[in-house]
Amino acid sequence: LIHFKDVDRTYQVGQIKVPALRQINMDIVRGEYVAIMGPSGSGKSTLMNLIGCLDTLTSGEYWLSGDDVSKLTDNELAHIRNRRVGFVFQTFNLLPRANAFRNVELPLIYAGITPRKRKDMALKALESVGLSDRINHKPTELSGGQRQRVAIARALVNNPSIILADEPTGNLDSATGEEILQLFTDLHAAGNTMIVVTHEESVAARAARVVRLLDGRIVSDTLNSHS
Amino acid sequence: LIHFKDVDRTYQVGQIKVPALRQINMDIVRGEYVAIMGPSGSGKSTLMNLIGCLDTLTSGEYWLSGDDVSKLTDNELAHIRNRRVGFVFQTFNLLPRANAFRNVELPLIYAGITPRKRKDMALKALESVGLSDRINHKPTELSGGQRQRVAIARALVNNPSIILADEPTGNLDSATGEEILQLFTDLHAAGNTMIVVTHEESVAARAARVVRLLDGRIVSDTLNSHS
Ligand SMILES: Nc1ncnc2c1ncn2[C@@H]1O[C@H](COP(=O)(O)OP(=O)(O)OP(=O)(O)O)[C@@H](O)[C@H]1O
Ligand SMILES: Nc1ncnc2c1ncn2[C@@H]1O[C@H](COP(=O)(O)OP(=O)(O)OP(=O)(O)O)[C@@H](O)[C@H]1O
Ligand SMILES: [Mg+2]
Ligand SMILES: [Mg+2]
Repeated sequence: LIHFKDVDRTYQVGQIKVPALRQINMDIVRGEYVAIMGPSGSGKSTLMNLIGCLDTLTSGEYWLSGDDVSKLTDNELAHIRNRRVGFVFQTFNLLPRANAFRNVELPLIYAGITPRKRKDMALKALESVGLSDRINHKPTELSGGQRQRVAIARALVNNPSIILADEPTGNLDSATGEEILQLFTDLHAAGNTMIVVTHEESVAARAARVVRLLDGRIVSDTLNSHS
Repeated sequence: LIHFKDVDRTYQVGQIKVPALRQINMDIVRGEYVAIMGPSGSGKSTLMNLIGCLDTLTSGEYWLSGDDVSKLTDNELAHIRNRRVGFVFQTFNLLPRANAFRNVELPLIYAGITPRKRKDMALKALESVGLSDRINHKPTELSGGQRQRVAIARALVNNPSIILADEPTGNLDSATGEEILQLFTDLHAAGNTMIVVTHEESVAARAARVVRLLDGRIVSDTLNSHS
């Protein structure tokens, strides 16, 4: 499903080059549950943005479902981002002036789903993250962890087959975090591919495989002995 | 130092009242290290915003260093927010167009400190959170955990005597988080008052006292048996 070959991603800040990812070689097959770990600044979010086609490689190859991503058209990339991949951002990225319901409904509008079906799907997604009693709140009228859960509901609402979650439990207490992890386990059991960035060992323990980054390189890629 | 008596904070969303804090009674003396815990949405950030004079009570009393906060002038409140309290926000709240150095220097400009001294203090604060090699990066050119650390450096740069940190390690791996916790322990040993919101037991274990919230109420307030 996902094939990275000798991938580099180097940022430019003024005159300085920042090598965020160096020589990444990684394969993920359909239906896997992978945790990505590593210190702050090691390149985890950069890797997730590349997988989700939100950013482009500096060098190397990225093949998604047999397609060379560098050869895809803008339309094809938009289709991947909107339909095939659900992305939970580390910074949530909610629309500040729309309430929780409108934020979760947005991907369904892009997908051309009818208003009645959209309402049903968006309410179900918000219920699955425990926020049925906050659907009319705007992001500024929600707690940090509640905003994070709206971002999770939005990523899942259109049933994408690949779910990329960047630190999905960072703002959640252990009981609420546990509910989200159970949701991810159920999605994985249904055949979806889960890729989760985390710094919490308890979250990584749910994945079948752990990829560890250090200074932009993969330093280990092992099957999880816990799961 | 901090005295809360029968404090309520109720938000208004359209026609609906949201009681975020109910009947909070709490005393914190100078030099304490308190952890505030509780489920997502239980009222932790609301409580921190009240302590830091960033928000006002709906009812009840708040006395800070013997002053009734409801009777303070805008100037006196600004002085508390800018000089006496260092606030690490759950959402970082960095200026997006300023680099890390400029963000950390800002409180020193408000405090009327000379440019040379400002530069020295800001660089020291960034070094204390491990970001000496990222001072020219803007927030969008930093990782999530790096942004969080810039927010911590900014809160500490002017040596406030009360430090309020809302989920300061949420985006940090355990080694980087440990460096921040050690920094907090050193600040506490120097006589500063530390109040930290966290959902991680390992962070709460460093505090001497744990206040637990549930649905806007304090359900327990106990000395920490671990520390
Ligand atoms: N501006 C607001 N308007 C309306 N409701 C609000 C507002 N801010 C917070 N709330 C509500 O008040 C309750 C407490 O919010 P608060 O941010 O204090 O929780 P928290 O304990 O910090 O949660 P988290 O751990 O998720 O950050 C939440 O249920 C939230 O929906
Ligand atoms: N737009 C950018 N421009 C320049 N440098 C960047 C940019 N984005 C990230 N970086 C740098 O690239 C490195 C990797 O960043 P990345 O966000 O991938 O790290 P991360 O592993 O997700 O960290 P965290 O756990 O703190 O979120 C960091 O050192 C960061 O400073
Ligand atoms: Mg990141
Ligand atoms: Mg909060």
